[in-house]
Amino acid sequence: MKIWTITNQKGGVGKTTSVVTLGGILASAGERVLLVDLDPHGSLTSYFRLDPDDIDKSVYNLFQSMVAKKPLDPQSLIQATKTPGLDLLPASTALATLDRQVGVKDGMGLVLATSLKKLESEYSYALIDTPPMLGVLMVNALAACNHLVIPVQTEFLALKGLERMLHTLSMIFKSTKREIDYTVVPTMFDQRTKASKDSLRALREQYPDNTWKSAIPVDTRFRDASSSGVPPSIFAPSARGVEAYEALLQALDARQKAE
Amino acid sequence: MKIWTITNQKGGVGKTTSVVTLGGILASAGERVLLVDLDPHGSLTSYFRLDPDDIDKSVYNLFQSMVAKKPLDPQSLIQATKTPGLDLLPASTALATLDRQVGVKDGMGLVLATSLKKLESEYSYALIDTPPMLGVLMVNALAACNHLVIPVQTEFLALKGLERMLHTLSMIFKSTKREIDYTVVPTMFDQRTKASKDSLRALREQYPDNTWKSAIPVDTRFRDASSSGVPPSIFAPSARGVEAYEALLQALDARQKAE
Ligand SMILES: Nc1ncnc2c1ncn2[C@@H]1O[C@H](COP(=O)(O)OP(=O)(O)OP(=O)(O)O)[C@@H](O)[C@H]1O
Ligand SMILES: Nc1ncnc2c1ncn2[C@@H]1O[C@H](COP(=O)(O)OP(=O)(O)OP(=O)(O)O)[C@@H](O)[C@H]1O
Ligand SMILES: [Mg+2]
Ligand SMILES: [Mg+2]
Repeated sequence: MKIWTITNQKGGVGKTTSVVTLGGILASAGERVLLVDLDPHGSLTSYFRLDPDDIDKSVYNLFQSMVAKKPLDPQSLIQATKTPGLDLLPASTALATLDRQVGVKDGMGLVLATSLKKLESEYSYALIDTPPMLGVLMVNALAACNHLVIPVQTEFLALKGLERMLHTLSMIFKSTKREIDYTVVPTMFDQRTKASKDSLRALREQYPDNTWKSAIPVDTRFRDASSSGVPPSIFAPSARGVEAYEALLQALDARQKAE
Repeated sequence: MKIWTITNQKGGVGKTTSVVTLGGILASAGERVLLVDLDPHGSLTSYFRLDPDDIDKSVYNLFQSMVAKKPLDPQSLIQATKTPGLDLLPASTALATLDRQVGVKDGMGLVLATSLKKLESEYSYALIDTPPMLGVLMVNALAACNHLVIPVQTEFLALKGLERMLHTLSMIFKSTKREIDYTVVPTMFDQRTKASKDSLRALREQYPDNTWKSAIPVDTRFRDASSSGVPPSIFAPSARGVEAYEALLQALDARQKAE
């Protein structure tokens, strides 16, 4: 199973949009795809018209079962979406309390990794959406994945944020003695603005081996898609932004040979 | 002193952009303005070319001095920016560890409120930038302010997020027995997309007494400004987005009589 964590501590860079668009494309191509929402704010869960404030079965139950040392089948928490082949392990707003409750207690960083191992035969891809912050949820997402996708807005401040993020990631990986490959994905690229073009060039210069050769353009169809509740690749299959994600998917698959 | 907290748990909605633009306009009008960066990711601090990863004096020191019960003069942590009348109390990435370290220990929710009280005679406005998450930093920002500004992107998912956010805020205010007035500010309004227009109408219907009568338009000049390191109101004073923030400032001042 290919497990991709989509992450960036900067907010609003297109993490949730990347997860739902890539997931929709993969499901339409006949793959069995699991989307995992680790964001206490629950944008991915809301996208599929579920309410993270009022949900009985969510990823939060996995953490509770770990603390209570009671085994739990992760399959029992998963919901099907209206899109065939696309399932969702939803978030609950209760996830916001995890850092204060469990902090870095032993084993809390591996809750998701252990659960996804049990689902290996059910899905060919798992895409993990993360909140824009460091903490036990981010540690779980990093421990569970076998490739990291980092959407970065093509603007000056975003580049500064990326430097810090990669510095933090290398420290987390050093302490867990794993090395994970990553792809930086330039998003919301607007060729009308100098700031966008300059930052794209800077990204390619600073991270030549890890930055995707193309970019996801600014496309208003993504906002329209989110009010439809259907993945952008199904809502507007010929939109420029969706076509860019199709090209990204090919590059990610080529970069990560069979897992 | 008017103390405005700019907050939204959703990422990338224009919190930092609102703080730096409103701050620039107020400073140019001759006010004494303090910007406070409570975001561990430090976008506001990076905006002014400081490095939140490598900073000795930041808002983090205020929390440390509380835990160590050693008094500290907040003025000693403040830096002047190149814009006359605009000072910054910067963030440090160490803030990301606060939730795990201190959680809700007694008094940790009032660290910022107590510090800003000591600065009352120095500044006429304090604008507080917050991270896109719930936790001890958000609690501090809510306890310190006398008005709340909530930027909300004009798109479907953002409206869902706002409902949850206001629900959470009312619970926090109930437990602290204070009632704070708030203004919802529609941002990144794009009159070309139906999703944007529909969400703006929905916002006005759902929160008629708290939604600002106008909206901040999509404006690419904000990205250009952030690569200049100078507030948008000084970098591009006649940009549409900046003029909208000038109108917002008048509305906020009118809504909150002298404090
Ligand atoms: N390429 C794009 N062009 C235009 N708009 C986009 C694009 N990608 C995402 N968006 C829009 O930008 C906003 C932010 O995207 P999204 O919510 O996916 O970001 P995020 O990184 O998941 O945010 P958060 O940090 O809150 O989790 C949404 O309104 C989305 O529709
Ligand atoms: N009205 C606008 N029109 C176009 N772009 C905007 C506008 N306001 C903000 N932006 C851009 O959108 C991006 C996100 O803005 P900003 O960083 O201020 O959001 P934020 O809510 O502070 O994000 P975070 O959740 O990470 O703290 C930045 O690239 C900024 O330049
Ligand atoms: Mg998201
Ligand atoms: Mg910000």
